[in-house]
Amino acid sequence: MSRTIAIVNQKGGVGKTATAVNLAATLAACEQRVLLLDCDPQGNASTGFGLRKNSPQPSLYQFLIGHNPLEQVVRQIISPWLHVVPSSPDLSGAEIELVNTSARESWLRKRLQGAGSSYDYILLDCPPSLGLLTVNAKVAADSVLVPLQCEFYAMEGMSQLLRTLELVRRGLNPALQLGGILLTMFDATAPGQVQIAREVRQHLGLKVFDTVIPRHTAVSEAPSFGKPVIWYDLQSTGSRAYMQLAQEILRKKEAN
Amino acid sequence: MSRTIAIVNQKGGVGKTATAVNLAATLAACEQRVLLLDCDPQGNASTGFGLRKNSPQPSLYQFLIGHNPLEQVVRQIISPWLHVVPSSPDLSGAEIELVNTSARESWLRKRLQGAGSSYDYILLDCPPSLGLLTVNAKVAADSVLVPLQCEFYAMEGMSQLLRTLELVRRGLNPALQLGGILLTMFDATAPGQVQIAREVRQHLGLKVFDTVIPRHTAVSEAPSFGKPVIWYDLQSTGSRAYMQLAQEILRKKEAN
Ligand SMILES: Nc1ncnc2c1ncn2[C@@H]1O[C@H](COP(=O)(O)OP(=O)(O)OP(=O)(O)O)[C@@H](O)[C@H]1O
Ligand SMILES: Nc1ncnc2c1ncn2[C@@H]1O[C@H](COP(=O)(O)OP(=O)(O)OP(=O)(O)O)[C@@H](O)[C@H]1O
Ligand SMILES: [Mg+2]
Ligand SMILES: [Mg+2]
Repeated sequence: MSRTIAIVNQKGGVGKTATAVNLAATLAACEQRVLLLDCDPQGNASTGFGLRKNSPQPSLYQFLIGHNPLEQVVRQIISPWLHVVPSSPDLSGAEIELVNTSARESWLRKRLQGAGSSYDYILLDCPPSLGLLTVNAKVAADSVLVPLQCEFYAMEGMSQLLRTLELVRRGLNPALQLGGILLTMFDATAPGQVQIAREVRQHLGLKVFDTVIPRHTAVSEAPSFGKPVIWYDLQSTGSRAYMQLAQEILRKKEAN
Repeated sequence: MSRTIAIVNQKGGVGKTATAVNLAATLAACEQRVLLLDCDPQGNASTGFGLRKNSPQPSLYQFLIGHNPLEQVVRQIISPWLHVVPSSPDLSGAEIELVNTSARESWLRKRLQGAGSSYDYILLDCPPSLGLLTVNAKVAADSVLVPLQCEFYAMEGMSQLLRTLELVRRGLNPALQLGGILLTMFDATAPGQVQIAREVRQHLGLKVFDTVIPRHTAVSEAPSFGKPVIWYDLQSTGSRAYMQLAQEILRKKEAN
């Protein structure tokens, strides 16, 4: 049974792309068939896998708006278990093009129908916004994974984020679940972060992953080599944390 | 002579709001009359000054779209030199409302005409996007200040950012300058960051501020007390760095 997970948080720089890229790689390392769609016009997830943004090959825009079949836009990355549909700069035009169409929120869900038979996990990396690309990802997803930095501004946006999930659930995707909140870039020596992490677990308890991703330079340096952290420095705490996250997600899937 | 500075970078989490809030406070400490507009629907700059986001009082949306006069939407904050126009959640609707209007990029510039006589500096905090709110800020500004984290993904977006400045300059705001690139959250012990900082200075030389903002917990903890870092912990390296930035900007203004 295939699971589609949208990785969302309108707050910028909280580790959405780092989580999308590294979770895709660690799930593939567990021999899960994984498809990652880069739904962010910035295209960071694409370059995180070494894909050039300005390539002439068709990408997510052609799949979403141009109706190119999925086989034409996927790229196989290092492992046979991992496919990536890269973003491109014309994706930022997609939001404006979709605004005046009918069922503008469901384009991605419609395009992904049937893809579930070829993949165990479909991951959607989203931009830092509440716009139509992010809404399309939430409508196409079974669940959302919310990376959260334990800092004041990031915490501030949580109630707004949970409200948008409720809106999507009520209208467009009643089955959408909150898959989990992932504490990222965590610095256990900063008292403010430890305090916020405690508050998050108090309020959201079971919804918070046991796995916590520490701040570690290997995670921020790996993208400059076009690789996820497990292919850049397998022994690093960043790699171990993302491997642990993949295993926690696989255990939860079994349990359901 | 009044200067309007838009603080922009479509990459998320690079310190736009931290810079907007702390530069506003340090310029006010140098007895400059400062107006800060929170142009981000997330409203982080508003809460960074202790302003509640869901207040019934009119805010930027009413000023921009509702044509309320500036005097009705400004809040004076702790010092007589500092005024803030807070954001509100309805600002996210503004982008869609503006799309089909004429001169949709120039609304903010028109609304701010005349404000220059009451302020020495007008700062515009922008969301992590290239949408209409950010374009409005770039059209209303004399110059842009670009906070930049010395990490790979943040560097990646620089060429796109510089291209958008060129587009705004060619069409809507020929006088728009690149005021400067500010290295933020800098960790001098991380070799990757030191390398990227060296590359940025090689390529962009004079456009990079001498002042570098270090990563320091006082900067990320101050917002939870609704205060800029100089009012939270004046002795911290974060406070000293932002004071230095204010002085560097004042020296440059004198030189022009
Ligand atoms: N665990 C970590 N340790 C150290 N650095 C990290 C970690 N996770 C992410 N980073 C770095 O922090 C920065 C922000 O992360 P990232 O770009 O993944 O966030 P994002 O939420 O996708 O940002 P945006 O909102 O712009 O899409 C990046 O430079 C990234 O490499
Ligand atoms: N010099 C610094 N030292 C430590 N933490 C910092 C520093 N500057 C910013 N931060 C923290 O890093 C996080 C990201 O910064 P900030 O929210 O200002 O970025 P932004 O670019 O405005 O984000 P967005 O793209 O969401 O608008 C915040 O939690 C902020 O408090
Ligand atoms: Mg991202
Ligand atoms: Mg901000």
